[in-house]
Amino acid sequence: DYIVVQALENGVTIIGLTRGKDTRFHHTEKLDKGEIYIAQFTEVTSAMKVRGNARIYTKFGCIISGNV
Amino acid sequence: DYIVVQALENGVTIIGLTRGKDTRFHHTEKLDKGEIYIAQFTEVTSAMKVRGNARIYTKFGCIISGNV
Amino acid sequence: DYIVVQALENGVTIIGLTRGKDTRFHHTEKLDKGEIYIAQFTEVTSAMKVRGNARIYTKFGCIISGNV
Amino acid sequence: DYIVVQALENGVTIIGLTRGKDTRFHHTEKLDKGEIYIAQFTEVTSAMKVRGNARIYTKFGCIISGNV
Amino acid sequence: DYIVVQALENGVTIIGLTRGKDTRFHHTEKLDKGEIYIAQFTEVTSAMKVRGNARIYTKFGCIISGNV
Amino acid sequence: DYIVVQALENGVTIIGLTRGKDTRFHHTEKLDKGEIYIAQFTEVTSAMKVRGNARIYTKFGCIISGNV
Amino acid sequence: DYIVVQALENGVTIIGLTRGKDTRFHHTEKLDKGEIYIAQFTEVTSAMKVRGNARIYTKFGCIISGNV
Amino acid sequence: DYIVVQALENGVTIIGLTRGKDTRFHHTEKLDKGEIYIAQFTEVTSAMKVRGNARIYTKFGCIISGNV
Amino acid sequence: DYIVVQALENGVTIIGLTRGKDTRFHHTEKLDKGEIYIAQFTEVTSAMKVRGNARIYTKFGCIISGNV
Amino acid sequence: DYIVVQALENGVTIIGLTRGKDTRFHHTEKLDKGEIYIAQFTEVTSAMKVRGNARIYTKFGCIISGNV
Amino acid sequence: DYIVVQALENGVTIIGLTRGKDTRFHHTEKLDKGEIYIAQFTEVTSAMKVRGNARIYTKFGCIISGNV
Ligand SMILES: N[C@@H](Cc1c[nH]c2ccccc12)C(=O)O
Ligand SMILES: N[C@@H](Cc1c[nH]c2ccccc12)C(=O)O
Ligand SMILES: N[C@@H](Cc1c[nH]c2ccccc12)C(=O)O
Ligand SMILES: N[C@@H](Cc1c[nH]c2ccccc12)C(=O)O
Ligand SMILES: N[C@@H](Cc1c[nH]c2ccccc12)C(=O)O
Ligand SMILES: N[C@@H](Cc1c[nH]c2ccccc12)C(=O)O
Ligand SMILES: N[C@@H](Cc1c[nH]c2ccccc12)C(=O)O
Ligand SMILES: N[C@@H](Cc1c[nH]c2ccccc12)C(=O)O
Ligand SMILES: N[C@@H](Cc1c[nH]c2ccccc12)C(=O)O
Ligand SMILES: N[C@@H](Cc1c[nH]c2ccccc12)C(=O)O
Ligand SMILES: N[C@@H](Cc1c[nH]c2ccccc12)C(=O)O
Repeated sequence: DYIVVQALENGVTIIGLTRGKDTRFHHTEKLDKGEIYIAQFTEVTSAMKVRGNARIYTKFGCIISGNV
Repeated sequence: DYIVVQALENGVTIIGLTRGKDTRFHHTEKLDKGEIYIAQFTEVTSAMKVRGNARIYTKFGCIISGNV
Repeated sequence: DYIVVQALENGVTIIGLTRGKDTRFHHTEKLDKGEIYIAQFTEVTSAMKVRGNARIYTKFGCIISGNV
Repeated sequence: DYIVVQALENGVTIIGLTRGKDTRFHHTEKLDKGEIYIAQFTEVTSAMKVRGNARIYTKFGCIISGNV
Repeated sequence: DYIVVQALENGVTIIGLTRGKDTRFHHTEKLDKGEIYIAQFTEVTSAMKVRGNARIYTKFGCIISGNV
Repeated sequence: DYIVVQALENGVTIIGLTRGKDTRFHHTEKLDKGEIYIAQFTEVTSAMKVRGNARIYTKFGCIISGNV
Repeated sequence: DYIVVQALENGVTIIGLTRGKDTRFHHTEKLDKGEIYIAQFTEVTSAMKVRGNARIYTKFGCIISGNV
Repeated sequence: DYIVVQALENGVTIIGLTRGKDTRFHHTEKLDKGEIYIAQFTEVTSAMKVRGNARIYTKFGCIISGNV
Repeated sequence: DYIVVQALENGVTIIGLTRGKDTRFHHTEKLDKGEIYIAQFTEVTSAMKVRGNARIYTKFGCIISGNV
Repeated sequence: DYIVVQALENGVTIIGLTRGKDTRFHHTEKLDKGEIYIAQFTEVTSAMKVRGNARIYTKFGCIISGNV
Repeated sequence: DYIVVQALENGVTIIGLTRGKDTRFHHTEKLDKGEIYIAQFTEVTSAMKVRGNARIYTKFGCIISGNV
């Protein structure tokens, strides 16, 4: 299982949250406009958070973060 | 198995409830308007609760929390 | 396997019934109008009961509890 | 694998029959009109019986018990 | 894997036949008109027999026993 | 994996043939007109034979035995 | 995985060939016109041969043996 | 996984090639016109070769060997 | 997983390449016009190469080797 | 699970990020215009990042990186 | 999981990159025009690179390398 994030502006961030009893940020990936990040759920990552204006491709379709 | 939550207003909360005999809140994630949270069911999380106005993408389609 | 419940009024309850030889209520989750509860079947929960007016999304489609 | 039962009248009963060499009733769940019961097949339950007027959602579609 | 039987008359019977070298009747469930029986194949049951006028929902569709 | 046989006349027989090096008849089930037999392949049964006029529901569709 | 053979004439034969280094006939089942034989691939049988005029239902559809 | 071969002439041959480091013919099955051969891939057979005019039913559809 | 190759001319070759750190040719199968070769990927074979004019049936459809 | 990247200009880079507690770049593959890179998720790689103008084929469809 | 490459010119190369912490070229397969190479992902190969003008059949469809 993976998701794909494409930044529509500079400074988009994808945050990985830890799996297990404790939920905290373990990694923040910064994307410049146009860059693509493809990320799996893993032993370490059981939740993700996206900030900034980006296209997020998931099994539910493409969701635009930022402007609603 | 994951769900996707997009906040349609500030202060949307996604609560993780513990798996096992005891059911209590183990983590509350707060989202600002437009932010996206992608969360799996895990060893620790067997139920989730969403408060506030948000789009929730599930295998049953997109459900809007808040206003009904 | 999970189901989604959205309360259409205050005071909707989702009850978890215990798995195993003995069937009793182990947890009752109360929802206010508009709130969403997403719950898996687990080691502990092999049946659920919903009271009050709510939308229940299952693999069989969306079922409205309360008014029939 | 689960089924969903919605009572269309008060006093609908869902009976769980035991798995194994011996087949007997181990639990009877009573539903009031409009209430919803979602039940899995389990280590303990390998057959169910429904009495009274209800909608039963199964992988074969929705079946109405009671009036035929 | 389960099947669903709905009695269209009183006195419909669903017989469970034993799994293994020996094939004999281990349980007979009687249904009144309109009642529903949902039964799995199990460690103990590898064949079933239905007598009387009933709707039998299987993966091949709905089959009416009794009148042909 | 199961098949369904519905007798269209009295005296239809479904024969179970043994699994393993030796192939012989281990059980013959007789059906009266209208009766339904639902049978799995098992540790003991790796082939079946149907005699008489019956509808046989398989994953390939419904096949009528007897008259061709 | 099973196939279904329906004899369109008397004397149709289905031959089971042995699994393993050695390939020989271990069982021949004879069918009279109209009879149905349903046979799995097994620990012992990894190939089958059909002689005579019959309908053979396989995952590739229905194939008529005998007359081409 | 199995394939089906139907001979369209006498003398069609299906050859089983050995699995493993060494690739050689371990069995040749001869078919007369109209006969059907249904063969799995096995511990022993990881490739097959067909000579003569025949219909070969595979997961890619029906392929006619011999005349091209 | 298997592929099917049908030679459209004499002298078509299917080469099996070894699985593992070392990649070399371990077997070359020669086909005459019209002959069919059905080959799996195995413990020993993790790549194949086809030379000459042939139809190659794969999960991506039918590809003609030789003339482009 | 693999993705496919085709460079639409020289100097496109695909970066593999490490699986586990620590997220860092373990490999950067450079592509010239027209070249194709096909990459799996692995024991070592749980996220990828693409920079430059390229077509990225994923289970969500084809996404163009670079110009948005 | 395999891909298929068909060379549209002489000198097309498919490069296998090693699985594991270290990413390097372990094998380069050269194809002449019209030749077909069918290659799996393996214990040893977790990424591939294609240079030159070729058709590459993947689960995302057919992609032409070389000219863009
Ligand atoms: N640490 C949590 C992270 C998490 C996953 N899904 C969630 C849903 C809600 C809140 C937290 C979470 C876990 O592994 O379970
Ligand atoms: N602790 C409970 C949480 C839960 C999951 N599904 C539920 C349904 C209803 C009530 C509680 C629950 C469990 O793991 O089973
Ligand atoms: N304790 C029961 C709960 C249950 C599941 N499905 C049921 C159906 C009917 C009655 C009770 C049940 C069990 O685990 O099996
Ligand atoms: N005790 C039986 C219950 C049962 C399941 N399926 C049945 C069908 C018919 C009769 C009884 C049953 C068993 O576990 O097998
Ligand atoms: N005891 C038999 C019951 C059975 C299953 N399928 C059958 C088909 C035909 C005759 C008997 C059977 C068995 O477990 O195999
Ligand atoms: N004893 C045989 C029965 C059988 C199954 N499929 C067959 C096909 C042909 C002949 C016999 C059979 C076996 O288990 O394999
Ligand atoms: N004994 C052989 C039988 C067989 C299966 N498939 C075949 C294809 C061709 C020739 C023989 C066979 C085996 O188990 O493998
Ligand atoms: N002995 C070889 C047979 C084989 C299977 N697929 C092939 C493809 C090409 C050449 C030989 C083969 C193996 O098991 O792998
Ligand atoms: N020996 C290699 C063969 C191979 C498979 N797929 C490849 C792709 C490219 C180059 C070589 C290969 C391996 O098993 O992995
Ligand atoms: N090291 C991280 C890499 C990662 C995967 N998915 C992510 C999502 C967000 C941030 C980091 C990641 C892990 O294996 O989990
Ligand atoms: N050695 C790397 C090769 C690789 C696979 N997918 C990648 C994506 C990007 C960069 C390198 C890779 C690994 O097995 O993981």
